[in-house]
Amino acid sequence: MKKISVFANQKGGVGKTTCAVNVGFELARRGRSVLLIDMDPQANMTTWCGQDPDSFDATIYDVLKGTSNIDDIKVKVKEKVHLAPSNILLASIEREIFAAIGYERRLKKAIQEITENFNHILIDCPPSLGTLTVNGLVASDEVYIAVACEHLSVIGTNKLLETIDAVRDNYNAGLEIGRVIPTMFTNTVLAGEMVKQLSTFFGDTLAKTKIRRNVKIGESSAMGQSIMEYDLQSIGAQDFISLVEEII
Amino acid sequence: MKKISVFANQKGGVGKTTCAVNVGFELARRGRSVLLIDMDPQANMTTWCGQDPDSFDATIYDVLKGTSNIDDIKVKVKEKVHLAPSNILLASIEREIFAAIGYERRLKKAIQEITENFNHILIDCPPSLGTLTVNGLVASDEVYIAVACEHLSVIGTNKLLETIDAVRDNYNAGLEIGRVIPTMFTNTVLAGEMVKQLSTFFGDTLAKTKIRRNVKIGESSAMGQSIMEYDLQSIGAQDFISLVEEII
Ligand SMILES: Nc1ncnc2c1ncn2[C@@H]1O[C@H](COP(=O)(O)OP(=O)(O)OP(=O)(O)O)[C@@H](O)[C@H]1O
Ligand SMILES: Nc1ncnc2c1ncn2[C@@H]1O[C@H](COP(=O)(O)OP(=O)(O)OP(=O)(O)O)[C@@H](O)[C@H]1O
Ligand SMILES: [Mg+2]
Ligand SMILES: [Mg+2]
Repeated sequence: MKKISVFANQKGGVGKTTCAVNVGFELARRGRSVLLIDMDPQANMTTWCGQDPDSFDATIYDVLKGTSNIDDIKVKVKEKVHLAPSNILLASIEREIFAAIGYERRLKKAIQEITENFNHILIDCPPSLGTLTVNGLVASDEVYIAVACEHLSVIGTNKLLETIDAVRDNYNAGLEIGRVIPTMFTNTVLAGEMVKQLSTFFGDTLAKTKIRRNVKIGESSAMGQSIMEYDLQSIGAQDFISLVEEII
Repeated sequence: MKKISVFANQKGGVGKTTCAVNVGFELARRGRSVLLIDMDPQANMTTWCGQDPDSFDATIYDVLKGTSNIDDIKVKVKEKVHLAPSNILLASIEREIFAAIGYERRLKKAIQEITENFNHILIDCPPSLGTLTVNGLVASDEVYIAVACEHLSVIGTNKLLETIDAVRDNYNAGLEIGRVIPTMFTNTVLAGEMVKQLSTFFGDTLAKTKIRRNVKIGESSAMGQSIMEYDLQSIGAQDFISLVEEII
């Protein structure tokens, strides 16, 4: 696994935040130091870490505007896990910075200025291909694409690949696809068919581990815990442990 | 049910498109004339209607830019159902029009110019609170809020209400909340708890009908059909029929 990873997909509700948080917490459980960066105005990653998005004086919004830096905004949320939080103010950043030269590299520059040496930096993106996701892709070494094993999710992946190609050609030649992660897998004909399509399209880039649909995963987010912390015996925990072992 | 309805929620994957398409198709099955407007660059509504988003010379993008109108771009997709399609070009509209005076009323004006008299116009929004969703809210008589019976979805509803209030105060005083629709309902403690929270928060605005999680709903989108057309005996079909009976 590389140092800076971004979790992206413009399709909504496919498990981007769920993957970023659970992979991050599991890496920390294994002794690695982790920085989570929430680039989504919905601030689901921030909430999942037990933080109130409206309680911060400065968030990643201020970092992208250039009035703060990640060292100043980061909070420790767990042993070996820090968070660069976000809140709804981030929703207006697209209009505020996109006309500026180099707007797409603001996150990359902000990460370069971090003084602490984290083993892993995981970036969560909103469900769009706009400025925030582009900043995430430009700043990263690899991208993880969560794709729900459902029709509407699978058909949207080619637009994401086009955006990744454009970012690679213009701003970040080294950007690789870490894995395509099949999520919300169920033992149905449809899900099986979707995995087949993903496998044909992505080959070895498709993770061998499928994240199965598991109600405990939804429960764990309500408790602000990873699925491993919430219920280590659950299929959700088994799936994320096997995913992390596959990508480490 | 009012004439112009928008399906909005910045949380991704909660069933906005699923509700808009199934309500639209069911209204048409009952003899009403329906126009579906796809305001999402992902164009899931367009795909669900059996259309290839990349096959159109002009889409809702061109209408919002002012170089086309809905009469010219609409296509008939089924008996009594027309579609104003979208495609990925729509993703750049935010940057292209937001500086213009009155950018938020472009869809409203475009709908006023439609010559055909539809009984219902249903608008699908992307998972964000940006220009496209604002245009949808400004253009509508009522908003339907699909909320998945999951923690991350339920906590995001207050930000959407703030946006609805702001639109009501500035651009569309008559905008009402048609219903909050609980989706992806399962017989679990978590889902039951989420419905209780929604009921406390929304009272009678919460639909009595819950859309239960049903794999056939995902299958129906892959077939380009409503759940009623795909499998009238399924729980998905029963739920959408009872939802339409509740809101008509
Ligand atoms: N494997 C799973 N089993 C059951 N529920 C899941 C699973 N993965 C995610 N969820 C639930 O599905 C919902 C969507 O997941 P999540 O919010 O992580 O997706 P997302 O892609 O980050 O969404 P958004 O596009 O809004 O950012 C959440 O309520 C989450 O708890
Ligand atoms: N009641 C349900 N039971 C099972 N699957 C469902 C149900 N409702 C929606 N789905 C599936 O869940 C996924 C998300 O639904 P949908 O795409 O309608 O949500 P959305 O809010 O429009 O997403 P986006 O935020 O990306 O626009 C789709 O694959 C859809 O087929
Ligand atoms: Mg998310
Ligand atoms: Mg949708």
